[in-house]
Amino acid sequence: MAVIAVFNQKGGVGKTTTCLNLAAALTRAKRPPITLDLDPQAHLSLACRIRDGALGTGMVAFFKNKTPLSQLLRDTPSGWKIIPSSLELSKVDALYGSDAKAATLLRQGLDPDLTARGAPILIDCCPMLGVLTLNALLASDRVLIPVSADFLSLEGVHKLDGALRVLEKKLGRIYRQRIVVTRFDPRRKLSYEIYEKLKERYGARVCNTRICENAALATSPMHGQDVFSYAEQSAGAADYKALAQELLASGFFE
Amino acid sequence: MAVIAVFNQKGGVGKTTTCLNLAAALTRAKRPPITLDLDPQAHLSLACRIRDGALGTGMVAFFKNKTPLSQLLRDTPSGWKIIPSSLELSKVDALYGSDAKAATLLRQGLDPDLTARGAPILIDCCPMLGVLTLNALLASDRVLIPVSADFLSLEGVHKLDGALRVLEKKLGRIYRQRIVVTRFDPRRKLSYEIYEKLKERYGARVCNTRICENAALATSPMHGQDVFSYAEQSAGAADYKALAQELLASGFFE
Ligand SMILES: Nc1ncnc2c1ncn2[C@@H]1O[C@H](COP(=O)(O)OP(=O)(O)OP(=O)(O)O)[C@@H](O)[C@H]1O
Ligand SMILES: Nc1ncnc2c1ncn2[C@@H]1O[C@H](COP(=O)(O)OP(=O)(O)OP(=O)(O)O)[C@@H](O)[C@H]1O
Ligand SMILES: [Mg+2]
Ligand SMILES: [Mg+2]
Repeated sequence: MAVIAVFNQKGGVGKTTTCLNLAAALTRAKRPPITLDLDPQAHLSLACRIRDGALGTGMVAFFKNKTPLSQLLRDTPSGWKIIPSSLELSKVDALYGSDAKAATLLRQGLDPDLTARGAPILIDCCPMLGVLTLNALLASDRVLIPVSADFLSLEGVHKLDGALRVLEKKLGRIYRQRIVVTRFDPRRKLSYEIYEKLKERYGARVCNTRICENAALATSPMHGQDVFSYAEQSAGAADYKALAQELLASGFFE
Repeated sequence: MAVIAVFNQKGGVGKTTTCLNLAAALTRAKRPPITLDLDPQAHLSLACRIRDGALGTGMVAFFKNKTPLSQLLRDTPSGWKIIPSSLELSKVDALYGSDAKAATLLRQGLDPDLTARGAPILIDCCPMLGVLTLNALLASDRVLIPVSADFLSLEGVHKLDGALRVLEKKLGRIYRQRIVVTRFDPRRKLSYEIYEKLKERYGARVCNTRICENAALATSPMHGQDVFSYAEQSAGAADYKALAQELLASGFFE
């Protein structure tokens, strides 16, 4: 069973948009995932119509009160399960500071009850390699890296690649990584340059599917929907369906 | 002399793009600022052609070795001064954890040598309210909040507004805040909805100038340039010039 951290420390590259719509695409392909929202901004939770729940529910209950993860699962309107986040989660960084053991809490907490379901687990991360994201990376064996088609985002991949290599040495294992280009604008030369540079540097790690810039992807979260329920005929829906198919076919979720 | 934190914990909303191009616009208006890069991603430094400097220079030298800020200033190609960042800066969060005193280091470090120059100080922040950003906020009396014209970014302002109120109560002083809409796309209904909602909620705090989606703004950092040196006739250059004029006229930099 695959545990996938969706991470890039560059902000606003489409981590949440990718988690939301990949989860919806997988559900439509009869492989509904479990999503964990590990970003205190709780944007994935919001897009699933879960506003800051009653205090003490969601991921913060796991970190603070050691509530088993399987007891924190909630349904989303589109049929997959989520453990939501809340602003309180930002206190976890302060709570544990640089305590190395704190970074393994999630890995230890993946109880058999959660993993026995056979569903892929997608973790939406915040744009910072702190205690929360470290928990996601130590609990995962794969990393999906959204990169928006602009220069600063490309720069960020370079640093992320370096950070993952350091982690791999420490853990004595290798991450399967996939890079997916987001906000690709076919009218802009820059988009093609960024995609080519990524292919040059990272080769087969780069998904063939590119997610194009599409208004429906920016709008659907406002209605508490994924792009398939909001605008099934949109280019955004077609792109995320193609991404799910490409990753399923390559065994990324096995 | 104004100290301005450019912050929004939502990632990818145009904090760095705004710092870079506002600094260039102010320089052209004969009010060259000093910029402090407080983001370990060091994207503002990169856009000014400063790659990770020799270890121990830049902001990390201030936090680690207490080197006076005025000794760390460097020239940028467009004529204003910067104290650059580096990846090492990300260790500051771990170094100081939740030590409340650590958050006041920058405020205490603003030596007369730096402030006597009369130049406005712009601080580019990372997308996380940790020790580094807390340093920026405690050293500032104004906050410039870029908000990209999309729903998740709008949501973030709500939470940021709450966090600033808490900080204001603790400090016993009020921040002058300005919100600037970025990546405004005149072809998208969503852009107008976001701008209207911001005006409804935050009134006069919202700048009249909107920064439109413009390829030159995404491309100029790739060439180590601000938008004025890269494409002076572009809509991006015109928008940031208008923003600088609006903020200068309202005394935001006094
Ligand atoms: N393909 C796309 N087309 C149009 N808009 C997009 C696309 N992908 C993302 N966006 C928009 O860009 C914004 C940033 O995306 P998103 O919030 O998913 O990024 P993120 O990496 O999760 O950000 P953060 O670093 O804050 O967690 C979103 O508000 C979304 O509206
Ligand atoms: N008005 C604009 N038009 C087109 N592209 C833009 C505009 N503003 C920002 N961008 C692009 O969006 C990306 C994100 O902007 P930027 O990096 O400045 O945001 P940020 O808030 O500093 O991100 P982070 O949270 O990672 O620090 C940039 O790579 C830039 O290319
Ligand atoms: Mg996100
Ligand atoms: Mg930035």
